[in-house]
Amino acid sequence: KGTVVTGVTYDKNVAKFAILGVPDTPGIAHKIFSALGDARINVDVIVQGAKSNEVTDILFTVAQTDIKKSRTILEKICLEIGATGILCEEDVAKVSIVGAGMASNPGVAGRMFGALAKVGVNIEAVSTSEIKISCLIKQDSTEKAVKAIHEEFGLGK
Amino acid sequence: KGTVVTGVTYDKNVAKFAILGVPDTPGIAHKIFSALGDARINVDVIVQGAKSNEVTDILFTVAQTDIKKSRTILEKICLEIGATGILCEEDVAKVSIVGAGMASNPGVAGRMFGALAKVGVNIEAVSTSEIKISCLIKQDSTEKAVKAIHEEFGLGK
Ligand SMILES: C[C@@H](O)[C@H](N)C(=O)O
Ligand SMILES: C[C@@H](O)[C@H](N)C(=O)O
Repeated sequence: KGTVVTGVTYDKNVAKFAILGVPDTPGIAHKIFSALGDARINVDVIVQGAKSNEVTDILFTVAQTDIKKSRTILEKICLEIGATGILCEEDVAKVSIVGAGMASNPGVAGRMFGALAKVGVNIEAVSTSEIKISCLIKQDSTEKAVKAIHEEFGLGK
Repeated sequence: KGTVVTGVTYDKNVAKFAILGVPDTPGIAHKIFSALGDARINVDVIVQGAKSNEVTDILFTVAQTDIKKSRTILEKICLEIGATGILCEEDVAKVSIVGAGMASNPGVAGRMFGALAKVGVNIEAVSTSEIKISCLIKQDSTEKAVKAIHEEFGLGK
């Protein structure tokens, strides 16, 4: 399997927002993220997946210290764009694997997800790039998740 | 605004699969991606976002050359996990911005999305990491999208 994955990172200072039922038309994502940007709110993971009936959900994470500020901005934007709702979960953490060779190694994601499944950790969101796979999980599962991933990829403690 | 974004990349050899209505329980993501990994199918972007009523959708991209092989594997897995359906779109492209300083610069995502909105390009999916933001768009919008993003971030042609 080699050294495809070189490290595991985690971040517990994470709050997950989901804007539900946003119209899937040009300009919507811009309205949401430029409003947060104008307020100097750092957004970390952004995930928008499949849509149904011309609406979709947009999920993203901010630091826990930015929850209140974000919520005020998002409530206003939601009215403007006609979204159906806002969810916020504070008990989440982000767990990631990093490695330069992941893009060309099929199966790395499956192994990470398998390590989490073995210890009963549910994956609440996934976001990837060529060198990093991140999962959002429940915050109290962080240590268990990191340990399971370390073991799967044979990384030192 | 500085040199936060250092480049724009695109890939037209992209097919988007969405597995709809998967149970949101540990082990499901592992089943899907280890099956694709065992078949040596390279998965690029993986996006799983908000869920509703204990089911969620998982979206991911493979090379267009892997569509047929992926579809056969996914049909079998969908039956096993009780998913409600599989969507496949071949007319998509991935457009990304990269830059080491993005994580600490609020508003970069909003600007990218704004550049796409200005030229009427709809964002079909989003996936991010600290140094990269990727959007899936319609393949025939690729040139227009890349040009609009270049202009927004003042990158040379
Ligand atoms: C949902 C949102 O991403 C929309 N499709 C847009 O382009 O802004
Ligand atoms: C949907 C899927 O990601 C599931 N939550 C899992 O942990 O495998």
